[in-house]
Amino acid sequence: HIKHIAIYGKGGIGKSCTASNIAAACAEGGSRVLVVGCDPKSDSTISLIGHRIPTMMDLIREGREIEESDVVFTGYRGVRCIEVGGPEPGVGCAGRGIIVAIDFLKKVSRIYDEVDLVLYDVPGDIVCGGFSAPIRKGLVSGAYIITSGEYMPIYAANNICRGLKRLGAPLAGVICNSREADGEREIVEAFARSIGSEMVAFIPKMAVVQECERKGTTVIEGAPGALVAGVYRQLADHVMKCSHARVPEPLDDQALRELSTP
Amino acid sequence: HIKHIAIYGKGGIGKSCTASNIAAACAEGGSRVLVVGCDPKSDSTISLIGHRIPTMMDLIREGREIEESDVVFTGYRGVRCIEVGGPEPGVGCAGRGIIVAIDFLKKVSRIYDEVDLVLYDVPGDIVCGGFSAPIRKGLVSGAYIITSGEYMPIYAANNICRGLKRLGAPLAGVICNSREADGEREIVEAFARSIGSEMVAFIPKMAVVQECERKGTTVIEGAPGALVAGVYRQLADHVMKCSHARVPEPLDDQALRELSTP
Ligand SMILES: Nc1ncnc2c1ncn2[C@@H]1O[C@H](COP(=O)(O)OP(=O)(O)O)[C@@H](O)[C@H]1O
Ligand SMILES: Nc1ncnc2c1ncn2[C@@H]1O[C@H](COP(=O)(O)OP(=O)(O)O)[C@@H](O)[C@H]1O
Ligand code: SF4
Ligand SMILES: [Mg+2]
Ligand SMILES: [Mg+2]
Repeated sequence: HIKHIAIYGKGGIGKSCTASNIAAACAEGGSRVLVVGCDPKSDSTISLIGHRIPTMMDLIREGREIEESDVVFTGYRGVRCIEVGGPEPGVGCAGRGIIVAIDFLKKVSRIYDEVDLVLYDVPGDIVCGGFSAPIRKGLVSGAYIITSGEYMPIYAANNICRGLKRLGAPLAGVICNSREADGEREIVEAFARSIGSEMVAFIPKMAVVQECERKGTTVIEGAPGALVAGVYRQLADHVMKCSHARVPEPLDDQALRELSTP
Repeated sequence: HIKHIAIYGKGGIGKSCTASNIAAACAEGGSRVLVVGCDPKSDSTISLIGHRIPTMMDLIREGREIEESDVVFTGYRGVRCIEVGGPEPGVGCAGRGIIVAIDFLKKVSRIYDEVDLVLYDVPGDIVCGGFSAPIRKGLVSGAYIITSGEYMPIYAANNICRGLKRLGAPLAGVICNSREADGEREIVEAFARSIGSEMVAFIPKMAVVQECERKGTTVIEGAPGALVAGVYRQLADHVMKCSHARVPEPLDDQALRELSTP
């Protein structure tokens, strides 16, 4: 039975970095993994492949007939990667692209039959019908939200919970990717509890993460002995087990402001 | 002749704060101003009114027949304010709301005939057909982009330029809202020049800004003698003159990375 997991969070909070390290750790553990980058930035899979790959939407805009081998690439430990790409700036719908990509993967390619885990890396700045596409397609068995203790990422996290609740989609956990703000761990733990979930990982902010990114590798591959690699492996275990997923109960604006001011 | 100016930038970069201070300064200068908040966060006009106002999309979702007095509120020095509101999380399109609001303002209300300046406060995290609505409606005579020297806001700024170029919309200038990063002023100046524009303001990061925000006022109203109030007034002058607007020439990913690494 294949697991479809969506990873949401505000732009720049660490979704791609975390998703690719989870993917690498799960692959080391023997799982067959596919990462679907749904962020218009199309940089979800660089540290798994070593460089940027062509995006599906770019190929479609060129008018080409696409085959699986044009868009699905294999990276570290056999992790399969696809980048949806973004809308044509100013005109298209980012969500449309995600829907087109998922339909392609289901109809044209056999990849969904060949993997154990699919990770969708999705921006959470705007919680519209577009970015909830993986969920609306009924595919996603659980979502994780990445945040830090700062107000903007927590605001985005709460808004994502509104979307999950509206769609009846279960939240598997909240991940704190540390920005070393005061009282961050307590804020994120309190936020996770108050929406009926839990903080499942606290990822320390470490220079080795950006060093590996610059080298074009995940931490799992580039610095397997690092402390943060161990945190990513624990997270990978949680994803593969992914129990306790529950539909969250978002906070109102007032409660959110009170919670996120230390 | 009425001026329509859009202010774009990544979430949390300072759009609402800057837009409301520009509005307050323009109103002090005798201009009649309307602020249209197009960010689903719906917090564009809090410091002009003193509290949050009902959003248009919320009223429409309640099924009410709306009149101008239900959605347009008057704040500091007579600045008129409207909050579009966001999509229903997970299902709607943020852009649809903006289109509905602009159509309402043009058809039902006479407000467009009663002001000299309209400021649209629009998120720039996702440059899709939705958020470019004020531009696609052919209304906007010029856009400003707010950024800092950090990579993510610059990346968003460059992506906004792609959208402006695609729609043939002129960029009036780049605003640096300081995050006190190393070499920020030089990075933003270089970025603005390389896209064929200029940095029109460098807004210092000052605690008085957040103090006024907590009191529910702009800096123009709450701390008129502060240094940063003078910067906002200069910016207001630039907006009312808004002369050198030109369609920008966005950078490719490679050039962007080189430019934003000090
Ligand atoms: N735990 C961490 N420690 C240090 N840097 C991190 C950590 N997590 C992410 N980063 C850095 O933060 C930046 C943004 O991360 P990224 O995964 O690209 O965010 P997103 O995908 O949410 O936009 C990257 O440069 C990444 O290296
Ligand atoms: N020049 C500045 N100095 C200090 N704080 C600032 C400045 N500009 C904005 N801020 C603060 O940054 C936060 C985000 O600003 P906001 O205008 O809400 O961003 P956006 O509308 O782009 O999401 C606010 O708390 C605001 O007070
Ligand atoms: S659904 Fe979302 S991504 Fe698509 S156009 Fe609307 S706001 Fe943009
Ligand atoms: Mg990313
Ligand atoms: Mg805002």
